[in-house]
Amino acid sequence: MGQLIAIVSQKGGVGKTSTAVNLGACLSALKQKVLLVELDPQCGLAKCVGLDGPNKGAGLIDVLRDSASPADVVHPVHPRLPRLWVVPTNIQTMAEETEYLTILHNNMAVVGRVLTQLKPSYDFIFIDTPPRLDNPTYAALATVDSYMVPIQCEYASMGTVGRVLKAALEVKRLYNAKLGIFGFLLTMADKKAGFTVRVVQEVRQYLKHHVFRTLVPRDPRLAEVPFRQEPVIAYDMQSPGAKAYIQLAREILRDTTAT
Amino acid sequence: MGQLIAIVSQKGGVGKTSTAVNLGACLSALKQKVLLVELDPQCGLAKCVGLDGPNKGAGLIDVLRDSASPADVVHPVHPRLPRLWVVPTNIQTMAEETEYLTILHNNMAVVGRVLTQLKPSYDFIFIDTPPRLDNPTYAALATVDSYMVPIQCEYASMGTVGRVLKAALEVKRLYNAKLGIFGFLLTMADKKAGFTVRVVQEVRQYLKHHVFRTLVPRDPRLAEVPFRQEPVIAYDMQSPGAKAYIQLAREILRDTTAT
Ligand SMILES: Nc1ncnc2c1ncn2[C@@H]1O[C@H](COP(=O)(O)OP(=O)(O)OP(=O)(O)O)[C@@H](O)[C@H]1O
Ligand SMILES: Nc1ncnc2c1ncn2[C@@H]1O[C@H](COP(=O)(O)OP(=O)(O)OP(=O)(O)O)[C@@H](O)[C@H]1O
Ligand SMILES: [Mg+2]
Ligand SMILES: [Mg+2]
Repeated sequence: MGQLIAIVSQKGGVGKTSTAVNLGACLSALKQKVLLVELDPQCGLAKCVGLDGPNKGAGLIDVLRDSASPADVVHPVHPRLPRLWVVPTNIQTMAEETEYLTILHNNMAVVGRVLTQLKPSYDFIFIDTPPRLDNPTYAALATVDSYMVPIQCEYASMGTVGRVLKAALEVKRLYNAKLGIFGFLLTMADKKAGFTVRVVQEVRQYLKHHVFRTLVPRDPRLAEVPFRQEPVIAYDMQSPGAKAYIQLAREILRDTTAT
Repeated sequence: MGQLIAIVSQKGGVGKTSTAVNLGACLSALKQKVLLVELDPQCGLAKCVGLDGPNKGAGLIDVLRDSASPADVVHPVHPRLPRLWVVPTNIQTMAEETEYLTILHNNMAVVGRVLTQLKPSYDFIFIDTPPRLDNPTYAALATVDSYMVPIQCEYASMGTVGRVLKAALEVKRLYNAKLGIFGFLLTMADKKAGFTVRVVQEVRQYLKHHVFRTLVPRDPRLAEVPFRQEPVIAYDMQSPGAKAYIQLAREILRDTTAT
């Protein structure tokens, strides 16, 4: 039975989508069945796997409108990664984005129903959320087993940790008693910038064992994913970014089997 | 009479807050009276000028609750930048964030009333918005004279331009006929990464004269602003980031007086 994990951060541009795509791909390469679900109306995840744009198949908005079933919107994404699937939002226009946010505002539980139906078929399901803590992110937190927070190794991201922890505690109290911490991931670490060492130290002191040991470096090869439309391990296994996400996947599998 | 300019992008982490703080500071150093208004509940702007946290004075949420007037929430921020002021949100808890978003959801026009009252006293008013296109960003677009979009020189940011243009056209049609483009700013340009040249070329071809000639490089000194709690020109005028924002301020003043 799979784990449902939301990747959240109110701070923008910290690597939520990059982590969903690259960690998902690495876990699937290590024989795990992985589903990635796009809740962010920006369609960033779909863009990383070539599912953005019209006529790429049904998506989450079609399920929310009751014109497709959850099984209809699960798409395979890469011939060399047969255990990786993605559910895109399939939002093309501003009007559809408004419709999507309105459905979620009025009926938060619908996200939970879709995710719970998909859960039995996968080992890991990662939900990519937009940089906000209200809906759709709040709806995701109300359903999942745990949440993961990428923390960019910069001062601007430090404040966001407290906000996510508070929002998660509120959701846990009101809607989802099982909600736990999957982990905090330090990413875009720039060895040359003096503040990286300081940020890494402070985060590890504050969050202790909840911080993954793996540190993802800042690596321009990772920023090519939305252009190449495939995860980094598909085009450069030897890059620092690919190695870090492979190491993270192994760390997660070690920790998961250990408990 | 001042210009009201919203800094928007649905894509997170592209430099909205950094541009508000640093461009604002540079324009004020060039004798302009500049006000920065924080609409983003993350309080990123307040953090960059030392106004975050409790007991730093009233903010936007107090005006929305009718317990303060717009003049009460304008704070000076730096002794060496006497023409720079900031209106923080003054949101401390998740409950206050929910209250804030609910007020804006139910009464979009309240943002307009506050901004219009402040407008006569400044040459430039920049509104820092969260990485989303619905409220509070939508409310800001419904009031301002123009909007500015930072574009990170990476593939992941390319898709966001079309989304912002569409949202702005909709707001212009429904609420704000005067809404114009202030400009697109290419930022975090990393000369070493091959894709920077390609992204810069594509953006300039697509958006032509709407793209500022000034290119802001990726500069770790800029990432220190939230830690030092002052704009980059206050601690390192010679850094590539400071020079770029000074050049941008001059470019804007040249263009503004030229028209
Ligand atoms: N370790 C890394 N090294 C270099 N670039 C990275 C790294 N991780 C992500 N990026 C790039 O940084 C940018 C932001 O990453 P990403 O889009 O994954 O963040 P996000 O948190 O999903 O953003 P949003 O808040 O808009 O959803 C993208 O251009 C991405 O390609
Ligand atoms: N030109 C630059 N060079 C290097 N770092 C930069 C530059 N501009 C901004 N930064 C850093 O990048 C990060 C993101 O910038 P910033 O917070 O201004 O973006 P934002 O668009 O306001 O983010 P959000 O979407 O969360 O509001 C911050 O850590 C900031 O200090
Ligand atoms: Mg994302
Ligand atoms: Mg910001």
